[in-house]
Amino acid sequence: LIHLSAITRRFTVGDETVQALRGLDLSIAQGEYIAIMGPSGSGKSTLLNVLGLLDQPDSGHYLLDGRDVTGLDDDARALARREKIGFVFQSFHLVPRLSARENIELPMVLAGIDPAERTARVEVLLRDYGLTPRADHRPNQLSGGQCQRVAIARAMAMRPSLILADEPTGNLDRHTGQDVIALLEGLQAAGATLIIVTHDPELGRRAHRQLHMVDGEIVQDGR
Amino acid sequence: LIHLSAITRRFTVGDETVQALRGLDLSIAQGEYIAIMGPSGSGKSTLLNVLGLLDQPDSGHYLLDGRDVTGLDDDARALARREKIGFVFQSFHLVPRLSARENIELPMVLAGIDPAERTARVEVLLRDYGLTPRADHRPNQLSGGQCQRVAIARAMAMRPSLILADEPTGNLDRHTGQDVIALLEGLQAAGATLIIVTHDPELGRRAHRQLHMVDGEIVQDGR
Ligand SMILES: Nc1ncnc2c1ncn2[C@@H]1O[C@H](COP(=O)(O)OP(=O)(O)OP(=O)(O)O)[C@@H](O)[C@H]1O
Ligand SMILES: Nc1ncnc2c1ncn2[C@@H]1O[C@H](COP(=O)(O)OP(=O)(O)OP(=O)(O)O)[C@@H](O)[C@H]1O
Ligand SMILES: [Mg+2]
Ligand SMILES: [Mg+2]
Repeated sequence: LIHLSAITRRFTVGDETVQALRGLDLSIAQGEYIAIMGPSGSGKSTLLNVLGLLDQPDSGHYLLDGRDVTGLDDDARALARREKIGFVFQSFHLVPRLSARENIELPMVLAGIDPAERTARVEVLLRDYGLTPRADHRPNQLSGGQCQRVAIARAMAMRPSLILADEPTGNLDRHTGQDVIALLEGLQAAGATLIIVTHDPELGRRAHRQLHMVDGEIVQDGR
Repeated sequence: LIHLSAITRRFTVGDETVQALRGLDLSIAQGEYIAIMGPSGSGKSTLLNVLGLLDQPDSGHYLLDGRDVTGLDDDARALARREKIGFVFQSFHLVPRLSARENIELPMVLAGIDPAERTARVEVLLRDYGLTPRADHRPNQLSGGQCQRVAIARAMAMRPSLILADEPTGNLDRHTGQDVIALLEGLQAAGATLIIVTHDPELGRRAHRQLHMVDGEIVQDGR
């Protein structure tokens, strides 16, 4: 499904350059369940953003489903994302003036999904993520963990075949976190590729394969 | 130091009322080390916001250092906060157009601290929290865990006697999280009151006292 070869990503701040990804290679088959772990600042979110077509590498190539997506323009990348990728951001990126329900529905609205189908799907997602009593609350009327769950539910609305989740349980208690992971693992068991960035070693162990990053490189890749 | 009696906090959304804190009583002595735990949505951040004078209860009383702070106006609350309270927000609330260094310095600028003293203090904080190489980066040029550490460093800039930290290790790997907790525990050992909301049971166990919340109430309070 995914082939990254010699992926480099640099950021420049003033006259300093940060080597966020250093010539990284990675292959992932459809349906894999992978945890990405490593110290704060090691490049995990940057790698996930490249995988999710939210960021372009400075050099190297990204083959997604046999197609070179490295050089795509913004519109083509947005289309590829919308159709196959569900992305959960580390800082959620919810729309402040929309309710939880409206935030979750938004990808379906943009994709032109039939309103009756949209309504049915959002109610299932609200229920699955324990958000039904908070469906009409806006993000500033939600707890941190409720916002996190809205971000996850939104990412699942289009039934993506590639799920990229950046620290999806960081603001959740153990029990709620387990419920959320069970839902994501259910989607993976049904065929989705699940890639989770996590600082939780217990969650990392549940994955079938673990990547460890340090300073822009994958230093360990094992099962 | 802290006496909360019959503290109630409600939120209204449409014609629904959320009982975020339900007639809560709590006493905390100066210098205590307390963990607040409980399910997502149970009222932990709301309680911390009341303790930090960022939110006012609908009923009940808050005595802080023997003074009834429940009815204070905004200016009086801001002054009380600036002088004694260091607050770490669950969602950081950094100033987007300021660098990490400037964000950390901001409370000292507002308090009129001498520039030479400010510079000395911010360099120590940048070093302690592993941020020196990122001092000139703005929040959108920092990783999630780097943003979290800037938020913590900023809260410590005025050497507060009451530290309120809302999930301070949620975006940190184990090692970085341990470094951060060691710094906060050092301040508590030197006399500060340390109150941490956390979803991490291991961090909760390090505290000398644990409060467990469910649905707006403290259901357990033990050592
Ligand atoms: N401004 C608001 N308006 C309406 N409801 C609110 C508001 N702020 C919080 N709530 C609700 O009050 C309850 C308590 O929220 P709080 O943020 O204190 O929870 P929490 O224990 O910190 O949760 P988490 O672990 O997810 O951060 C939640 O159910 C939330 O939806
Ligand atoms: N836009 C940017 N400009 C400059 N530097 C950046 C930018 N984005 C990220 N960085 C830097 O690149 C490095 C990798 O960032 P990244 O967000 O990928 O880390 P991470 O592994 O996700 O960390 P965390 O666990 O703290 O979330 C960090 O040191 C960060 O400061
Ligand atoms: Mg990150
Ligand atoms: Mg909270």
